[in-house]
Amino acid sequence: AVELEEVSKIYDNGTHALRGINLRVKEGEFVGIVGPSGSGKSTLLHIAGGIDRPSEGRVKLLSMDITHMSEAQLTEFRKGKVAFVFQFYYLMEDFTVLENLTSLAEVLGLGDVKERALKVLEFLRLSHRLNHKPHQLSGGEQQRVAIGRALILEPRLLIADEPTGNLDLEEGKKIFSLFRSLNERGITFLVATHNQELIPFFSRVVKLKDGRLEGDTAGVGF
Amino acid sequence: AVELEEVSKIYDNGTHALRGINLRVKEGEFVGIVGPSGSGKSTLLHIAGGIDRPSEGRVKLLSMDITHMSEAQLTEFRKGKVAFVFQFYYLMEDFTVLENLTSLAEVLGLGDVKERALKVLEFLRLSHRLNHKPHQLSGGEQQRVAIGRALILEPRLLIADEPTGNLDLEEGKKIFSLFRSLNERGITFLVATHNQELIPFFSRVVKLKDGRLEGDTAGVGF
Ligand SMILES: Nc1ncnc2c1ncn2[C@@H]1O[C@H](COP(=O)(O)OP(=O)(O)OP(=O)(O)O)[C@@H](O)[C@H]1O
Ligand SMILES: Nc1ncnc2c1ncn2[C@@H]1O[C@H](COP(=O)(O)OP(=O)(O)OP(=O)(O)O)[C@@H](O)[C@H]1O
Ligand SMILES: [Mg+2]
Ligand SMILES: [Mg+2]
Repeated sequence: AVELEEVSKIYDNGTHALRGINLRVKEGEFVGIVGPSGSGKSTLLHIAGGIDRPSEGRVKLLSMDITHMSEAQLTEFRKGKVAFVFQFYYLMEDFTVLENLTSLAEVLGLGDVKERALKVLEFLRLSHRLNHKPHQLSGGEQQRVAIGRALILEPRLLIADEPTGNLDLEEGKKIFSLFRSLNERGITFLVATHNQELIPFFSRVVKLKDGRLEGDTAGVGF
Repeated sequence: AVELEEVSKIYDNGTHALRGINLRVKEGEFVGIVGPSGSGKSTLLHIAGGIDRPSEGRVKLLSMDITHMSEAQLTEFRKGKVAFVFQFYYLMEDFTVLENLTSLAEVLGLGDVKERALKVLEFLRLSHRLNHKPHQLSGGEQQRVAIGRALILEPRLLIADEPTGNLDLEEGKKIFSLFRSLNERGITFLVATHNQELIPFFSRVVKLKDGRLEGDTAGVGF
């Protein structure tokens, strides 16, 4: 589902964020990326999903070489197939919680959008916040809306950057159990997390340190 | 250091975020506020520090009744005495990491501002990011800058809202150990956290649920 081949990333101000990354995520995997703060997880996930471009190397997304695709082509290619949960959420501030979920799904022509949204929001314990706008939500509630917005699309690949940082362990495990059951139904997951306690959910764990990948251990718990 | 007396909070759209809160934090305590996402932790901390106002009840901050103080009076009263680490950081986007720490300290007339900043940033492992602006930092790096900005002020009271959500456990423990050593030197701490593993650092833990306080258990580990 994702292939990074000798990927390096140097930001505009000269910072080397990734060095010689080789990573292959097969369809149906539930891969975890772990590593200290600043090790390059967000950078890796952004490049994997085409949100950012590598300085060197190649990127394949769902078997398509996206390394040199234009923004427009990328957006078109990803639509409905790849969904993101960003570390900083990027919710639509002028839209309600419900609209944040339904608008994108409607644009993509999915069916029964409102029922789906309500169902997802109920699971995420947000049914009592449907009409709030993002600035009227707690930190963890905003994070859950970001998760819901990705889930409702039923993508082929879900890329999530620290999706439970503002939630306690019990809530985090609930989210990861949902991810796992969706994974069993065929959705591929690539997830960065700081939380060691969530590692058992992964089918495979990859460690980042100073922009380099360390290992490719089979996850515990499958 | 903080007294909340029968504090309730109803937001503009009618949401009851806090109900009848009674809380007293004495000088020198290291109090933890725990509770699920949406239970009211940020609201409580904001009201405790005068960043927001209660709908009912009274608030005392460092023995001063601040319930009806004006913005200007509050800002003047808090300066240098109360420092915040916000859940959403609120860093100064046009300033570098170093400037985010030094500017406020200079305005307050503290001495040796630059050396202090460098020392704090070294402890927070940010020495290699001094000239980055916030948007050029990882999530956890931004969080650490927010922590550094509060620490450099050497306040009497430090209020921190989930200061380690974007850091792994080891880094979180390092931050809390620093907090504890500062607490032993006299700084009062009021900290909201989701991370159960950090609870042993607190001298006392208070639980929030649906806007109400549940208990006042002495912390384990002191
Ligand atoms: N500006 C607002 N307007 C309306 N409701 C709000 C507003 N801010 C917060 N709320 C609601 O008040 C409740 C408490 O919010 P608060 O941010 O204090 O929770 P929290 O315990 O800090 O949650 P988290 O752990 O997710 O950060 C939430 O359910 C939230 O939806
Ligand atoms: N726009 C940018 N310009 C310059 N450097 C950047 C930029 N964005 C990130 N960096 C740097 O690149 C490194 C990797 O960043 P990245 O956000 O990928 O880390 P991360 O592993 O996601 O960290 P965290 O766990 O804190 O979220 C960091 O040290 C950061 O300072
Ligand atoms: Mg990150
Ligand atoms: Mg909060």
